[in-house]
Amino acid sequence: NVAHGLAWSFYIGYLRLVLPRLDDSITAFCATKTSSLGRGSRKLIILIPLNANISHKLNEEDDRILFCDNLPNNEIDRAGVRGRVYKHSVYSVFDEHKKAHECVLEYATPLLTLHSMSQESSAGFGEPERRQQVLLFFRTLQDILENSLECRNHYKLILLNVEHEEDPHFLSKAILRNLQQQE
Amino acid sequence: NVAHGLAWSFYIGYLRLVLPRLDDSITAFCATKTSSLGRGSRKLIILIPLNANISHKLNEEDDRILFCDNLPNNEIDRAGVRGRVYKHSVYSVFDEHKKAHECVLEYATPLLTLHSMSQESSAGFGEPERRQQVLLFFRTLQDILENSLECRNHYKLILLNVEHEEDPHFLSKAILRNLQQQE
Ligand SMILES: Nc1nc(=O)c2ncn([C@@H]3O[C@@H]4COP(=O)(O)O[C@H]5[C@@H](O)[C@H](n6cnc7c(N)ncnc76)O[C@@H]5COP(=O)(O)O[C@@H]3[C@@H]4O)c2[nH]1
Repeated sequence: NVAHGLAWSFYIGYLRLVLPRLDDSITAFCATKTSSLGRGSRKLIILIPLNANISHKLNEEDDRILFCDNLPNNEIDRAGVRGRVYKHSVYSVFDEHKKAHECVLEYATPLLTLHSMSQESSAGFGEPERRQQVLLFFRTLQDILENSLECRNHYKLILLNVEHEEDPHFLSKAILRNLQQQE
Repeated sequence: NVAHGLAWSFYIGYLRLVLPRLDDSITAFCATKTSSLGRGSRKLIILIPLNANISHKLNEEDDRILFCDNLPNNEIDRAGVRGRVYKHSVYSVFDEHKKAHECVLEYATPLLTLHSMSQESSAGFGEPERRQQVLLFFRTLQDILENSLECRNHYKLILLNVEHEEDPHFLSKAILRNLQQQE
């Protein structure tokens, strides 16, 4: 059950380190930039597409998503790497009325591993199992985070059903719908 | 089988990205520093302690290991994070004759996940299984890397049996023994 281990790894090796520092990073960012981020969502928005198809540049997925800037770097000594850098990217997401909503946005990186493993025959599972593994990843991560005091209120998981998606603005709409839900 | 997925994640999300660039990073590093690294081992040395007990600062493990500097940063767009930073640390490892050997050194970070999971009851495995999982991680990683053309010759895995270790210079000696083996 690869997805179970990847969800734990994502929490232990990343979210547990960065989510408690996120609020301070956003405050520091807003102090030096004209940004609406501070008044908007101060959570890390984590995108989880069911097909595990992850792009490296969000603005290429949907032209209503524009890259703004990066939050300040966090440097942490990890396993012998001195000052390993942890950072997040801030995006402007436009609605149908051309109003911009700034937010901290990224895909759940471990899905790249699920996707690549499903294409390597020696890795042990194929495309049919991949969707199941993504769901298991999502549910395991949800459970872990709900029970984590240090992470609570600092994240939002968005499960994306991207099958047969004709709408070129599917992603920005899904993000905005989720952003509004939490207000 | 958590270790299987973590070995694949380590390869897909890290080694496959950084090992092909390592030689160039070392060349750039030696161009600007007086370093013996270029003449020595140009491989990433990855430490895998059987007890998954990983320190974040190698110089605190053994006083014959000193931090030198970091290789230049590699910035890669990954899953929505713009310019995510990948870097490695260079250490001087001294032998009994006080001669320094420079090398690029780090622990296998996924072992931190194995260690933490074995301490969280909800994660599904405990301390007795942990050693088995480390061995599975090592063997899986070894298989994947041996079959990877892009990674070949750019790494060295060192499995460390740290049980009942009285020698304060166990780690530096293990590293030097392995460095000499490959020459
Ligand atoms: N978005 C994002 N930004 C980050 O900075 C980051 N750092 C880790 N992660 C994800 O969290 C989880 C735990 O990370 P860990 O360090 O234990 O394993 C990592 C680690 O062993 C190694 N690795 C990745 N990036 C680096 C790096 N920069 N330096 C050293 N090792 C690295 O390869 C594994 C897989 O990495 P990713 O597949 O990118 O996803 C990781 C993983 O799912 C990140 N995710």
